[in-house]
Amino acid sequence: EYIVIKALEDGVTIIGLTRGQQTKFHHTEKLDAGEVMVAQFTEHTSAIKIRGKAELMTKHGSVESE
Amino acid sequence: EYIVIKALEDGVTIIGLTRGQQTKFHHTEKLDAGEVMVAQFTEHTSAIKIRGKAELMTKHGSVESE
Amino acid sequence: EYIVIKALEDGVTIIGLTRGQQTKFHHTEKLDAGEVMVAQFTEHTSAIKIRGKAELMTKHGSVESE
Amino acid sequence: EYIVIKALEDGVTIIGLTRGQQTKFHHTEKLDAGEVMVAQFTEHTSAIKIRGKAELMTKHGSVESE
Amino acid sequence: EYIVIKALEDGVTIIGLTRGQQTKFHHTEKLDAGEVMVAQFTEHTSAIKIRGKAELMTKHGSVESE
Amino acid sequence: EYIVIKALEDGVTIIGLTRGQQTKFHHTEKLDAGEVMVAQFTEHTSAIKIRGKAELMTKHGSVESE
Amino acid sequence: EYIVIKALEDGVTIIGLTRGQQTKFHHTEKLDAGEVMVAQFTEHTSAIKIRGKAELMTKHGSVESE
Amino acid sequence: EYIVIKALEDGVTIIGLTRGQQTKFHHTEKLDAGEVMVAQFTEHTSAIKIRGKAELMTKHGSVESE
Amino acid sequence: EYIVIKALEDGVTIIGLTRGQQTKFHHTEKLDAGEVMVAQFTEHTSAIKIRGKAELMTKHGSVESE
Amino acid sequence: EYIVIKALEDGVTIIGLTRGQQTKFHHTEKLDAGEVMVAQFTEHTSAIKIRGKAELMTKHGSVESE
Amino acid sequence: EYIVIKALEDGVTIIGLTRGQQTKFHHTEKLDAGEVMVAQFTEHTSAIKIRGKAELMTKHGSVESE
Ligand SMILES: N[C@@H](Cc1c[nH]c2ccccc12)C(=O)O
Ligand SMILES: N[C@@H](Cc1c[nH]c2ccccc12)C(=O)O
Ligand SMILES: N[C@@H](Cc1c[nH]c2ccccc12)C(=O)O
Ligand SMILES: N[C@@H](Cc1c[nH]c2ccccc12)C(=O)O
Ligand SMILES: N[C@@H](Cc1c[nH]c2ccccc12)C(=O)O
Ligand SMILES: N[C@@H](Cc1c[nH]c2ccccc12)C(=O)O
Ligand SMILES: N[C@@H](Cc1c[nH]c2ccccc12)C(=O)O
Ligand SMILES: N[C@@H](Cc1c[nH]c2ccccc12)C(=O)O
Ligand SMILES: N[C@@H](Cc1c[nH]c2ccccc12)C(=O)O
Ligand SMILES: N[C@@H](Cc1c[nH]c2ccccc12)C(=O)O
Ligand SMILES: N[C@@H](Cc1c[nH]c2ccccc12)C(=O)O
Repeated sequence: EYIVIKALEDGVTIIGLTRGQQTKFHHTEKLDAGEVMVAQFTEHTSAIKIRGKAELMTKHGSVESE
Repeated sequence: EYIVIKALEDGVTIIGLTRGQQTKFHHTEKLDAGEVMVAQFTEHTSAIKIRGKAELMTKHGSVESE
Repeated sequence: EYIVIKALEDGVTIIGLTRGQQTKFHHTEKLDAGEVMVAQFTEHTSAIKIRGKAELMTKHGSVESE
Repeated sequence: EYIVIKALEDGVTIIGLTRGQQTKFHHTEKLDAGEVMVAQFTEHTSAIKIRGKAELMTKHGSVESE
Repeated sequence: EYIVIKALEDGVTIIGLTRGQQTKFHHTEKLDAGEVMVAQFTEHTSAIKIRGKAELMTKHGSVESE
Repeated sequence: EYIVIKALEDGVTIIGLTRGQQTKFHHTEKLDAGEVMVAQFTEHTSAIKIRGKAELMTKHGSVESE
Repeated sequence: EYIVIKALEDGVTIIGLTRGQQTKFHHTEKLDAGEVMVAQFTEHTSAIKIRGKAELMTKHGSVESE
Repeated sequence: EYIVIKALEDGVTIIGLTRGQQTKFHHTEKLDAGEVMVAQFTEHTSAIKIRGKAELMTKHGSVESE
Repeated sequence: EYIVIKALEDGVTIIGLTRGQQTKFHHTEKLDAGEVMVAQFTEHTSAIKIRGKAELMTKHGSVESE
Repeated sequence: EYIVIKALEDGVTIIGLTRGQQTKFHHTEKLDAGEVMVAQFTEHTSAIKIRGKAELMTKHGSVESE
Repeated sequence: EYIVIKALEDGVTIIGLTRGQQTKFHHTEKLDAGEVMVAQFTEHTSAIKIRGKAELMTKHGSVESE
């Protein structure tokens, strides 16, 4: 399973939340406008949080973060 | 399996309920307006509760919490 | 497998029935109007009962409890 | 695999029949009008019988018991 | 795999035939008009026979027994 | 995998052929007009033969034996 | 995997070819007009040959042997 | 996985090519006009060659050999 | 997984490339016009090259080599 | 799972991010205008970042990085 | 999983990139105009790069490299 994120402005952040009993931020990836990241769910990432203006494509459809 | 949640106002909370005989809140993630969280069901999370105004996208379709 | 429940009034209850030879209520989650719960079937939950006015989304379609 | 049952009158009964060589009623759940039950097939339940007026949603479509 | 049977008259019988080298009737469930039974194929049931007026819903479509 | 057979006349026979190096008839089930049988392929049945007037529903569509 | 064969004349033959290094006829089933056979691929049957006038239904569509 | 071959003239040949490092013809099945063969890929057959006029049905659609 | 190749002229070659660290031609099958080959990917074949005029049918659609 | 990337200008970079607790860039592949890369998610790559003008094709649809 | 590549000019190169921590070119296959290659992802190939004018067919649709 993966999701697709296209930054629509500079400084979009994609945050990986830890899998397990604890829920912490284990990694924050910064995207500049136009950059695209395709990110999987993994052994270490069971939730992903997106801040800033971006377009998200998931298996349930597309949505824009702001 | 994951669901997609976009906050439509500040202070939306996404609550993870524990898997197992006990059902407790193990984590609460706060979202500000426009932020998006994509969250899986996991070994520790077998139910998710959403409070506040948000748009949810799931395999059964979309719905808005209020 | 999960189902999506949106409470359409206060005091909606989502009841987890135990898996196994015995069928008892192991947990009752209360939802206020507008709140949404996404709940899986699990090792401990093999049936779910909903009381009060809510909208349910399942793989077989949507239905409203009253 | 699960089925969805919405009671359309009081006193609807959902009966779980035992899996195995013997076929007996191991549990009867009563639903009042408007209540919804979502029930799986399990290690203990290989057939389900519904009495009273209810709406059933299954993978093969919907049907009303009377 | 399960099939859905709705009795359209009293005295509908749903017969489970044994899995294995022998083929015998191991259980007969009687349904009254309007009652619905949802029955799986199981370790003990590899064929199901329906007598009387009923509506059957299967993965290959619906058919009425008479 | 199962097929659905509805007898359109009395005396319809559903014959189970043995799985394995030998191919013999291990069971013949007689159906009267209107009766329906839903039969799986199993450890002992790798082919099914239908004689008499009946309606068959399979994953490849429906056909009438005569 | 199974195929469905309906004989459109008497004397239709359905031949099972052996699985393995050798390819021989291990069984020939004769069908009279109107009879239907539903036959699986098995541990012993990796090819099926049909002679005479019959209607075949497979996952790739229907075809008539002559 | 299987393919369906209907001979449109006499003398159609269906050739099984060996699985493994070597690629040889391990079996040639002759079909007369109108005969149909349904052949699987197997432990011994990883390619199939068809000579003569025949109609082929595969998961990628139908095609006629000449 | 298999692909279907129909030669549209004489001398069409279907080349199997070895699976593994090395990539060599392990087999070349010649087809005359009208002949059809259905070839799997295997333990020994992880790429297939087609030279000459032929029609290819794959899970991603059809294409003609020239 | 793989994604398809077609560079629409020179100097497009496709960055593989490491799987595991650490998230680092383990490889950067440069594409010139018109070149196409088809890249899987792997044991070592759990996220992919694209910089520069390119067309991406994923299971959730197509999108252009800029 | 495989992709289909048809060269639209001479000298098209299909490059296999190694699976694992290192990402190197392990094989380059040259195609002349009209030739078609069908290539899998394998134990040794986790990314494929295409240079020159060719038509690519993948599970996400078709695209032309230039
Ligand atoms: N650590 C949590 C992270 C998480 C996943 N889904 C969630 C939903 C709600 C709250 C937290 C989460 C877990 O692995 O389960
Ligand atoms: N602890 C419960 C949480 C839960 C999941 N689905 C539910 C439905 C109803 C009530 C509780 C639940 C369990 O793992 O089973
Ligand atoms: N304890 C029961 C609960 C149950 C599931 N599905 C049912 C249907 C009918 C009655 C009870 C049930 C079981 O695990 O099987
Ligand atoms: N005890 C039976 C219950 C059952 C399931 N499907 C049936 C169909 C007909 C009669 C009984 C049944 C079994 O597990 O097999
Ligand atoms: N005892 C048989 C019952 C059966 C299943 N499918 C059939 C079809 C025809 C005749 C008998 C059967 C078996 O398990 O195989
Ligand atoms: N005994 C045979 C029965 C059979 C199945 N499919 C067939 C097709 C043709 C002839 C016989 C058969 C077997 O298990 O393989
Ligand atoms: N004995 C052969 C039978 C066979 C299956 N498919 C074929 C295609 C062509 C020729 C023979 C066959 C095998 O198991 O492989
Ligand atoms: N012996 C070869 C046969 C083969 C299958 N697919 C092919 C494609 C091209 C050439 C040969 C083949 C193998 O098992 O791999
Ligand atoms: N030997 C290579 C063959 C191959 C498959 N797909 C490829 C793509 C490009 C180049 C070579 C290949 C391998 O098994 O991986
Ligand atoms: N090292 C991380 C990389 C990653 C995957 N998906 C992510 C989403 C957000 C942040 C980081 C990631 C992991 O394997 O989990
Ligand atoms: N060696 C890398 C190759 C690779 C696959 N997908 C990628 C995406 C980006 C960069 C490199 C790659 C790996 O197996 O993971």
